[in-house]
Amino acid sequence: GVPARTVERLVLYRRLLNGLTEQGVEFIHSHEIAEKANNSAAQVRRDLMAIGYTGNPARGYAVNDLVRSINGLFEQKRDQKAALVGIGKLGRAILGYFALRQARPRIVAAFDSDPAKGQGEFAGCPCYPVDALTSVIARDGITVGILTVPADFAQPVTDLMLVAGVRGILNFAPTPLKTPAWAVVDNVDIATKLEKVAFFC
Amino acid sequence: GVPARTVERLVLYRRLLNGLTEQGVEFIHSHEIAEKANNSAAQVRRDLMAIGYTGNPARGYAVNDLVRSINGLFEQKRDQKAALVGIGKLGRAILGYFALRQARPRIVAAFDSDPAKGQGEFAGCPCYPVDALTSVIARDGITVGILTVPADFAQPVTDLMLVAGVRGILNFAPTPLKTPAWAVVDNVDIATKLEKVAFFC
Ligand SMILES: NC(=O)c1ccc[n+]([C@@H]2O[C@H](COP(=O)([O-])OP(=O)(O)OC[C@H]3O[C@@H](n4cnc5c(N)ncnc54)[C@H](O)[C@@H]3O)[C@@H](O)[C@H]2O)c1
Ligand SMILES: NC(=O)c1ccc[n+]([C@@H]2O[C@H](COP(=O)([O-])OP(=O)(O)OC[C@H]3O[C@@H](n4cnc5c(N)ncnc54)[C@H](O)[C@@H]3O)[C@@H](O)[C@H]2O)c1
Repeated sequence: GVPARTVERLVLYRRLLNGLTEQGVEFIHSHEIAEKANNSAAQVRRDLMAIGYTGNPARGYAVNDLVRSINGLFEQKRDQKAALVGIGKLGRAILGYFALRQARPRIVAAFDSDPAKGQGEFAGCPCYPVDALTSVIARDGITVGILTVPADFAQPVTDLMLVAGVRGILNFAPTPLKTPAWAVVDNVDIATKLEKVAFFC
Repeated sequence: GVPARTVERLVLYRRLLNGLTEQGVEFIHSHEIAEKANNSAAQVRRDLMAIGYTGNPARGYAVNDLVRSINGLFEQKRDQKAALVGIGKLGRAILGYFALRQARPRIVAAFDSDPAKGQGEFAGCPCYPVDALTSVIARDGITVGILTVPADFAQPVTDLMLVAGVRGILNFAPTPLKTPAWAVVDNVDIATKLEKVAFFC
């Protein structure tokens, strides 16, 4: 299949192309996409080959057609649902952000161990006590987890989610997770990224 | 110098080792660090070589000594200051999180174009109108920027920060930034990470 780094770049290209459609641009060359995406025309052409798309060298790529083609890659994943665990500072920022957008996957449930937070709804997303995690994930067919709990709880909550039916986790806790080989895990370590930027400047 | 990926891993090792000190662990082998960090013993040994550190194969690494050695790498960057621009959902989550920790770099100023947000303080961090960005960055000697503004404002705010004296930026806006070669930029694209995890699971 398509490598992870290619998928990330295709998502970026699609976002840049959507911006162009709004400006009425109909055609674009690979070097123009590359300039906006801060990479090379050759990289853009290679990425589009990964989804079997080649342009007309004279005119370039038809923006609408290219967006449709990138969307095709995500077609079979259209209705995926996500759960967020840990309705704290970061969790609330993420729920507030994604509530405004028709982003995929849709965040359909949020959980917290604090009874005051694990009830009602936040930014339109139903909130549940963490004790209900297994049954809600199974009931709603949730396959993606967003982990915004403190580091000490990251592993036990992960174990719970994977048993309940989640297959992919985006982890914001600053601790590496132990997961089975079939699980898809990506980490966002904000503190480390910040320290790294500071180190090099 | 030390490559960026190595710096990220050394920051992670230090965090894991600090956790061990709290548990009273005095020595650790490279394979034990690797197991916690989800990588290989060879990778750990290579990373520690980058800071000129070798252990005693029989006993392993002395945890306290190793932490001091990793800290030495960051020594000359001890007093760096950071500014956050865009005191919205994500900006407030970041200010709230770092206020509690003696994290480096210290976030010493926050800015917003909304007059209601660009005043007073949030989580102990002084807040200013974005018009004051250039003067505050120059006055306080701020070298790191955290960008949590909407995508449309990311580039103009970046230009402003770099002119004022910032040399490194952690960008949360979902848009690639154009910066001079000397600037250090890292991006955190939460929406793309989430879409990628969903794609593969
Ligand atoms: N806020 C940031 O900008 C930021 C920056 C870097 C890293 N992080 C990491 O992101 C995670 C969340 O950070 P935060 O600032 O939102 O913390 P927070 O303390 O504000 O929120 C954590 C939430 O998780 C809930 N929780 C705790 N244990 C739980 C459990 N077992 N099951 C379900 N919910 C549980 C708490 O009740 C709380 O609502 C942490 O791991 C933190 O290290 C956050
Ligand atoms: N909240 C999230 O979890 C999340 C997820 C993915 C991406 N992002 C990205 O992070 C950024 C911030 O997102 P958010 O959810 O906090 O948005 P937000 O709208 O809640 O906050 C943005 C803040 O920036 C301020 N602002 C706007 N223009 C400015 C300017 N020129 N100078 C200074 N301040 C300015 C606004 O007044 C507001 O306070 C956006 O680029 C967004 O796409 C956020």
